[in-house]
Amino acid sequence: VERFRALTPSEFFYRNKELAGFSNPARALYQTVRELLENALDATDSHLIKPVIKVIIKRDEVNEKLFSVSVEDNGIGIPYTHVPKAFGQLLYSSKYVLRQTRGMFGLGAKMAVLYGQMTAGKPVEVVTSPMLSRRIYFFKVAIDVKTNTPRIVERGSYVKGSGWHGTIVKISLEGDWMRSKSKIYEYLRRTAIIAPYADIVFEDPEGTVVYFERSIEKLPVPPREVKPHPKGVDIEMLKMMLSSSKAKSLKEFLVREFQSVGEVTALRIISEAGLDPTLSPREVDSSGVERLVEAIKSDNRIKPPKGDHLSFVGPEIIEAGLKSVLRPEFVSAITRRPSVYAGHAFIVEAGIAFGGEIQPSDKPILYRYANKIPLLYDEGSDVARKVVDSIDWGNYGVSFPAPLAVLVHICSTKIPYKGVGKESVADVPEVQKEIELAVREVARRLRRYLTKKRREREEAER
Amino acid sequence: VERFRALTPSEFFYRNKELAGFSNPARALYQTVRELLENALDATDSHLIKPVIKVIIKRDEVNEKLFSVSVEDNGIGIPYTHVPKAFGQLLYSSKYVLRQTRGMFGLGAKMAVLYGQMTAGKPVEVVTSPMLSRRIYFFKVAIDVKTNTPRIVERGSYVKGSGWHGTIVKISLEGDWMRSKSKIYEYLRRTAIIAPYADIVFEDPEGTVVYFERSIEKLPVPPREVKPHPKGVDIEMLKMMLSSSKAKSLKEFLVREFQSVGEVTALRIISEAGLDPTLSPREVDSSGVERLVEAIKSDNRIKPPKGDHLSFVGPEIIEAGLKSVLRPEFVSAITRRPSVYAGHAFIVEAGIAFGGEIQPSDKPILYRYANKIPLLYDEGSDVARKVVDSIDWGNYGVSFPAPLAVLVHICSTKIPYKGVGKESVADVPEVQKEIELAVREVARRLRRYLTKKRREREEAER
Ligand SMILES: Nc1ncnc2c1ncn2[C@@H]1O[C@H](COP(=O)(O)OP(=O)(O)OP(=O)(O)O)[C@@H](O)[C@H]1O
Ligand SMILES: Nc1ncnc2c1ncn2[C@@H]1O[C@H](COP(=O)(O)OP(=O)(O)OP(=O)(O)O)[C@@H](O)[C@H]1O
Ligand SMILES: [Mg+2]
Ligand SMILES: [Mg+2]
Repeated sequence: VERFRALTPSEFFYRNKELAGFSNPARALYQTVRELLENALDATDSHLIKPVIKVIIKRDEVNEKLFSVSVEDNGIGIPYTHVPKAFGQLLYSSKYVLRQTRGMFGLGAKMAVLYGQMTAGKPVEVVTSPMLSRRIYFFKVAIDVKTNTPRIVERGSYVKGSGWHGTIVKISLEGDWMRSKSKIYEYLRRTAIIAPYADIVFEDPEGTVVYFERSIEKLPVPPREVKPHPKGVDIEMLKMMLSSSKAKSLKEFLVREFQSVGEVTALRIISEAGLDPTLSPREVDSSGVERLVEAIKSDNRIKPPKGDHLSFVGPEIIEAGLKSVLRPEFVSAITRRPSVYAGHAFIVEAGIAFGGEIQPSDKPILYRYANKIPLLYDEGSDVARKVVDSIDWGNYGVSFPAPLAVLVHICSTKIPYKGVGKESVADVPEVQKEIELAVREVARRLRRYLTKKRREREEAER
Repeated sequence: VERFRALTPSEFFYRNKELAGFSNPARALYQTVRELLENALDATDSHLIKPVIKVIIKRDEVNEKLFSVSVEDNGIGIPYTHVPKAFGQLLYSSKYVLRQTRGMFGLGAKMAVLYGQMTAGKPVEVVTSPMLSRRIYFFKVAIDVKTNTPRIVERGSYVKGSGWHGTIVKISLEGDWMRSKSKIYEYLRRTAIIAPYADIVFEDPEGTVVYFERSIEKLPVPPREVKPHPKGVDIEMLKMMLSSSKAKSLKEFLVREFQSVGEVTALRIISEAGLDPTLSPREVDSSGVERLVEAIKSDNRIKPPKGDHLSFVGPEIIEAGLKSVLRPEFVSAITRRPSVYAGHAFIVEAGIAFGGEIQPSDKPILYRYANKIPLLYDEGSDVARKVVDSIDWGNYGVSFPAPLAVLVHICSTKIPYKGVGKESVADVPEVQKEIELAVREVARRLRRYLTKKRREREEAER
C-alpha cells in the first residue's frame, strides 16, 4: 500500500542535499565558502561598494572533523526583520527579481546552515548592520526542517560605535580541509581574476593568511532591475501577471508590466489576439490569455531587450584580473553586445592569456564564470568547455602543449544552470553561439600577437 | 532596497524548470514521456505486475507545435483521494520511503503538468482504478502555482465494467517532435533492454506504431521497504526520528527504528554515547544526540545493510534484453553483491555485448541505468562513462573501432543523481569502485570469448 506524503522545501533539500553541492564533507566545506562569499560580493559590488571581505576557516579544537567558516563583508547588510528567514527558511531571497546577481535560488546560505546543523548541531551566527542603521544586530538561527521555518536561538542588538556596515556569517560544519583545500584556493584565485576590485583576506585552518589584494579601483556597472520581456512570457506567467497587475486596461497592462512594449506594440498585440484594449486585465479569460501569448510569440516587430541593465565586467577589469593572477605574457579581453534567449538578455565576455607564468597544458585551461561566479566542477558538461574544445587552436597559431588560458563569462538576468549547485551551464544555442564568437575574437588577437612575435624573432635572427 | 520574498515549491520549479529537464519544447516532450513512463513502470513491476503500457503522442490538429502525450498502464492505480495532489502539488509522492523505485523526488508528473499548463493551457487528464476498486475515477487537474495546490477542473467516476486496473495520464504541451524523435525512440529502446518483461506499444505523431514486445516472462524481485541504516544518520535525522518515534526507551528506539541494530549493538552505542538505555527518546538532549551520532560513526561493529531489499534485474533478464534489442554475437551480464555508501545499500550490475548487429564505434557505446531508468543526457559528467573510458580495452582484446556495448545499472534506495532531471549519476567513490569491478568482470568474459573465437579461427585456417 503506497504511503503518500508531502515534503516541505527544507525536507526536500535536506534529503537531496547533493543536488545543491553538499554531497560530502569536502564538497560541503567548499560549497559553504562559496555560497557565503557569493552573498558577500552580491551585497557589495552590486551596490557600487568596493568589496572588503574576510574569509576565515578554523578547525575545531576538540573534533578535527569540524570547522567553522566565517565570512565578513562591508556590504549593504540585512534588515533585521529578514535575517531569520534569510538564513532559516529555504526559498527565501531578495534576488527573485529580474536583476543580474550571483544569487538566484534562495537556497545557498540555507543549504550551508542545514549542512552545519546536520553535522555539527550548531545554529548559524549572523551579525549585520545596514548602512543607515544605528544598531548592529546579531542572531543565532536554526532551521526547523519539518516546517521550513527559522528558529531564533538567540538574538540581540547594540548601538553601533562606528560607521561599520555589512554582514558577518559564521557556520560550523563537518568538513574535510585536506580534500577541499586546493579547490577552495582555486575558487578564491578565480574570484580575484573576475573581481580584481575586491580586497579578500583568507585565513585557512593551518593558520596561513593569503591577501588577494585589490588591483584595480574601477568597479563594474552595477546591475539594474528590469521588467520582463514579452518574448519570455508563457500562459502561466501571463495569467499570474494579469491577476496581480494594478493596470486599469489591457493596453496599460502591456505597456506598464513589460519592457520594450510601447503603445503601438501593445495595441498591435492586443488586436492580433482579437481582444479589446480597454478590457480590464482581470477580465481576460483563458482563451484570451492563450491568444495573447500566441500573438506575442508570432510578432516579429517587438524590439529585443536592450541589455543595458546587465553588469558586465568589461575588458579593462578582465585583463587586469588575468594579468594580476596569471602573470601572462599576452592578455586580451572582449565584451560582446547583448544577445537574447527566452526573453532574457545576456552578455558573453571572453578573455585570453598566453605565456608568462602560465604552465603549458594539453588543452586550453578554461576559466568559466556565470554572473561573476567561478565555476569549477562539472566542466565536462558545460557549454563553454564544449565550445573551447570544438575550436581548432592550430588555426590561431597554438600548438599543444601550450601555456594558454581562456576565460568565458556569461551574465544574464537568468543563467541556465544545470543544477542548483551552480557548477555548469546548459548549452542553450544562442549562448553557445555567442561564446564561440567571443572566444574566436580573442583567439584572433592572440594569433596576431603570436604572428608579430614570430616575425620579430625571425627579424632578430637575421 | 532589497525586496525579500518567499517562493512556494511550485513557483520555484516553475521559474527553474530547466533544472528538471524542461529546458525547451524538444526536451520537454522527451521528459514528459519518460516521467509518465517511469511512473507507469513503478506502478507495475515494483508490484509484480507484468507491465502492459501504451504510449501515444499525437500532434494537435490546429497548432502543429502542440502535442498530447498519453501513457496508459495496468498498474496498481492511484487512490482517488490522492490523485489531485499526486498531479497538482509539487513535492507530493508515495516514493518518499526507503524503497528502491524509479521515482524519488515527487516532481516528475507535476513538472510535466506544469509545462503543459504554461505552453498549452490545458489541465492534465487522469483516469485511474486501483485493483480492488469497483469504480474508475477520472480527473482534470491544474496546478495553482502561487500556492502549490491542485485545482480540480473536472472529476467523476463510473462503475467498472471489467477487471481493468491501472492509470491513464494525458498531458498536452508544446513540443518539438522532429528534434526529440530520436531521443524518445532511444529511450524506449533502452527501456526494452532493461525491462524486456514489459509490453510497450508506442504510437508516434506520424502515426507509426512500434511494439516493444515482452521477450521474457520473468520479473525482477520486487523492491522491499527497509528501515534506515545507522551509518546514514546525522544529527538532524536523529532528532527528527527521536521526536516522532513511538518507542518507550532509547534502546527500543534504536532496535526498532533502524536496520542492522539488535539489542547488543543498541546497548553498545548507547553506552559509548554515555546515555541511559531506559531514557525516553524524547528526553535525549542536543548534546546526547550529537554523542549518539558520534558513537554510531565511530562504531566499526555495526553490520552493513544486507541489501536483500534491492530489486536488481539479474543476469538472465539483462542478457535477454541485450540480445533482443542489440542482437549481438556475444552477451554476458553480472550482478555484483550489495555494497554500501552513506548508509544506503546499492547493487551494481554490468552487461557487455559484442558484434552481431552492433555498429562499430570509436569507444564503447554505453547504456547507463539507475533504478531501471535509462539515462541518455549528460553522459560526460556521469560516473559510469568515467569508468568505462578509464579502462584500457586493449587488455581485453578489443581494438577500436569495435562493435562493443557496455551496460551499467546501479540500483539503490538512494541514487546520487546530479540533478532532479535524472540524467547522470555523481561519482561517489564506493559506487565508482563497484562499477569498475563489474565492468572489468564482464570485460574478462568478453576476452575469453574473443580469445576462443580467435583460436577457433586459427584452427580452421590450418
Ligand atoms: N552577506 C550578505 N549581505 C547581505 N545580504 C545577504 C548576505 N547573505 C545573505 N543575504 C540575504 O539573504 C538572502 C538569502 O541568501 P541565500 O544565499 O540563501 O539565497 P540567494 O543568495 O538569494 O540565492 P542563491 O541560493 O542562488 O545563493 C539573499 O537573497 C540576501 O538578501
Ligand atoms: N501511473 C501511475 N500509477 C500509479 N501511481 C502513479 C502513477 N503516476 C503517478 N503516480 C503516483 O503519483 C505520485 C507522484 O508522481 P511523480 O512522478 O510526480 O513523483 P514520483 O514518481 O514520486 O517522483 P519523481 O519526481 O522522482 O518521479 C507517485 O509517487 C505515485 O504515487
Ligand atoms: Mg546566495
Ligand atoms: Mg515519477
